[in-house]
Amino acid sequence: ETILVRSVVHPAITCLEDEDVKEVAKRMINHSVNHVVVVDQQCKLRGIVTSWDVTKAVAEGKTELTEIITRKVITTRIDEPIEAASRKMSQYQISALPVIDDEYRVLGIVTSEDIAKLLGRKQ
Amino acid sequence: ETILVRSVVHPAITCLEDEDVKEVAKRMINHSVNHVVVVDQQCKLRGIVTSWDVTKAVAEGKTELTEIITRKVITTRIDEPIEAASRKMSQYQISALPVIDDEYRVLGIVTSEDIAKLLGRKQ
Ligand SMILES: C[S@@+](CC[C@H](N)C(=O)[O-])C[C@H]1O[C@@H](n2cnc3c(N)ncnc32)[C@H](O)[C@@H]1O
Ligand SMILES: C[S@@+](CC[C@H](N)C(=O)[O-])C[C@H]1O[C@@H](n2cnc3c(N)ncnc32)[C@H](O)[C@@H]1O
Repeated sequence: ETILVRSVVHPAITCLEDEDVKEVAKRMINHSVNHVVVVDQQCKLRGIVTSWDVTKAVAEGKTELTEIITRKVITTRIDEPIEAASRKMSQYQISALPVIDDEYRVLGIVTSEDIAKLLGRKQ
Repeated sequence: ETILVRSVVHPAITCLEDEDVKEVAKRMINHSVNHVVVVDQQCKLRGIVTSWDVTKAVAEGKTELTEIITRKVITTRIDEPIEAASRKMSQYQISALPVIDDEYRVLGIVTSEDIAKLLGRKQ
């Protein structure tokens, strides 16, 4: 049986482009997540910021959010097989994929943690 | 067939307890990892620091490494089944397990990214 992204997707924590790095860092801590999806006022995808990017800001003394947002985002769809999503993460060495619809609206997010959980259940 | 931690473990990036947060942040960025295992001079486990902890330091204005090191570390063994390791990560909501031997020496690390990759290959 093929498992689809639909069965592991969960709500994404989001932020706007003009927010402060410290605010975004607080949001990651308060929600205990490593990924914040950057959206516009219509919840359309604009980029992604992770705890790795915040770490990079610390390592390089950067303070502006726009300096650390990743713009070219690798994404997935609600009906994509988990196997394909997992291969994308491995190919690009990333640990999360925002789930988008045809109009680039963010529906949720899938992380390598979500997928690893499946392996704990499958066998 | 049961897959063991042995088949996905890889070398851990480590640091000492008295290092600077910025140095540890640079190490994460230079090695493109989210986890640094804190060890003593004999490479024995003392704690773990992740990009999430560095993000917490930013959110809370902390500057000392010892303020952000997690001391009670969930670990795994080289011959533990991947399924058990994955269940531990899910249970504690963490994304990596240092691999240790009987004398608490750090042999490597397993991440949820490593385990998610298996799913991309298995089906
Ligand atoms: C290349 S990974 C390296 C560290 C580790 N493998 C991880 O995933 O955090 C870190 C970078 O990937 C970026 N990233 C994370 N998810 C992404 C996605 N879905 N699409 C594009 N870049 C992404 C982050 O913004 C960050 O700059
Ligand atoms: C609870 S997780 C929450 C965010 C996300 N689930 C993740 O794994 O990064 C973040 C915290 O887990 C801690 N942590 C990561 N790996 C750990 C491990 N093997 N044992 C104990 N704590 C760990 C980190 O030091 C950090 O304080």
